[in-house]
Amino acid sequence: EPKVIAVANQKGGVGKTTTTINLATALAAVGRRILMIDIDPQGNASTGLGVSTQDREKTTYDLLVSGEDIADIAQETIVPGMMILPANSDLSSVDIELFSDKRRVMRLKDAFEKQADYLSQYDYVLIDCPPSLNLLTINSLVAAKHVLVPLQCEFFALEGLSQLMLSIREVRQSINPALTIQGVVLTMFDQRNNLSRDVEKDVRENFGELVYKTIIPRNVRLSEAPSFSLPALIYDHRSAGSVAYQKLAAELLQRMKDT
Amino acid sequence: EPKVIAVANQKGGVGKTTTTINLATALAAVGRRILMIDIDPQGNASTGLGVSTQDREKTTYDLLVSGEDIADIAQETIVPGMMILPANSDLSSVDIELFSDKRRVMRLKDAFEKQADYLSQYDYVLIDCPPSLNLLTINSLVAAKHVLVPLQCEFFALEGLSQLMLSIREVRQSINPALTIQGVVLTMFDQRNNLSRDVEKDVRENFGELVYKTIIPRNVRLSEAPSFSLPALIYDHRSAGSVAYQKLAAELLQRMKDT
Ligand SMILES: Nc1ncnc2c1ncn2[C@@H]1O[C@H](COP(=O)(O)OP(=O)(O)OP(=O)(O)O)[C@@H](O)[C@H]1O
Ligand SMILES: Nc1ncnc2c1ncn2[C@@H]1O[C@H](COP(=O)(O)OP(=O)(O)OP(=O)(O)O)[C@@H](O)[C@H]1O
Ligand SMILES: [Mg+2]
Ligand SMILES: [Mg+2]
Repeated sequence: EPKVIAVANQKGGVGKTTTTINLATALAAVGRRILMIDIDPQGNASTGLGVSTQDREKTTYDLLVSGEDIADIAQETIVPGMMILPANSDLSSVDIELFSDKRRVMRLKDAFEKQADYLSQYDYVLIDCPPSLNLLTINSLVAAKHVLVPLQCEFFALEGLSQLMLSIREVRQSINPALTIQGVVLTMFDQRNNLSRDVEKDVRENFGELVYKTIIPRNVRLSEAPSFSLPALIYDHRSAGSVAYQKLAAELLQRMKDT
Repeated sequence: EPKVIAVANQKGGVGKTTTTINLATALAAVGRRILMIDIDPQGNASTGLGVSTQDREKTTYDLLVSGEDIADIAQETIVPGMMILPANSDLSSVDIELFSDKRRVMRLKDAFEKQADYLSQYDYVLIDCPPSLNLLTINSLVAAKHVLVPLQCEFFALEGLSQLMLSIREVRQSINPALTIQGVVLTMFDQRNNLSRDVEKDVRENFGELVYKTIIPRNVRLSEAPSFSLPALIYDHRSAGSVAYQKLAAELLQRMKDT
């Protein structure tokens, strides 16, 4: 049975997609079999893993709304050993289409349980969430056992963290008792400015061991890679960003006792 | 009658809040009377203008769902000449609470029309939207005459622009024929990296005159200011970020023929 990790934070632009893509690639590079689920209507994780918009015939929308099989939607990515359920703007109508379904928050979880056989071929399922605590993110939190929280080293991002923690606790208490916070990852850390160091100090004081030792630096190669439809680990595996994500993968495997 | 501008982009972290706060402050600094509407459940614009979470007794939620008067919700900000309808996480239930209301996309527009007398005391109404094309953003696009689009100089942000333009066109054709794209503002521009220049070139080629001449540079003072609950224009008005927003305000006034 794969470990299911939702990468979530309702604050926008904190590095959810960049973390999901590069962490998944680093895990695939050390032999883990990965299923990526893009559940953001923006479809950035799909783009960043080499799936063009024309190639997204079946998407996560078809899983959630039409009840199609994961096996029929999953397609290859540019990364060997990693499959993806791609996303496109169809997903933005899910709130409305599932409104009257009493199990609307369980659609992803139900699909996982129904297709446990197919999923057993993977070691990790990673879900890239949109910047919102909407039905798509809630479905991910209900279906996952772990939440990874990318936290940009900025004040507004820090302000939103307590709201996110409250929402995770609500999901755990009401629907998914198995849900745990796997960790908080500091992203876009800039050595040169005090704000980054202040945020790090504040977060480590408040969340202690939950905060990964590995910090992701601000690194332009991470933001260039998507324009070549490649993860940074393939675009420039020696860059500071890529090295940081490889370290993050190693630290994650230790936390998951998967070494 | 005030000019109503929605600051929108479903891509997260592109500088919507930073632009709304500092543009509004720059307009207030040259004598324009401003009503800021924070319609994002994160409430970042409220924080950045000095309204603490304890002081948000009445919010934009009360306007949209309970039909309270704008006059009863509006409160002072740290900026003379600027009032705000603050926001908090109550707003995130608006989609569900208004689901069965046939006029759910018109709630903000209807409130504006009902309270045109109160609104006439303002020159500009600026609306800070969440990172989503949900009911809150649609309400803003229906109530506004102008949309200002902050565009981060990054690949994923560029990818999302065509989706945003489609949504704006849909709103214009179905509900709000007066809606125009006031402009696209390049944000977090970094002189030192090619990606910023590539994005600028691409956007100016595709959107021509819509793109503001003024470019907002990446500037740490802009991201430090919110931790002091101040707009950058007050926190450090000589910084490159503040100067850029003052130029943006001047350019906006020219475009609005309000000089
Ligand atoms: N460590 C980093 N250094 C430099 N740029 C980065 C880094 N991490 C992410 N970026 C860039 O910053 C932008 C925001 O990152 P990303 O899109 O991954 O965030 P997100 O949280 O997924 O955004 P959204 O909320 O829209 O889903 C992107 O353009 C990305 O390329
Ligand atoms: N020009 C800039 N230079 C440096 N930092 C900036 C700049 N503009 C915004 N920031 C910082 O980048 C982060 C994202 O900006 P901001 O929160 O304004 O974006 P947003 O589009 O409103 O995000 P969301 O999608 O979550 O609403 C914030 O921490 C902000 O302080
Ligand atoms: Mg993303
Ligand atoms: Mg914002």
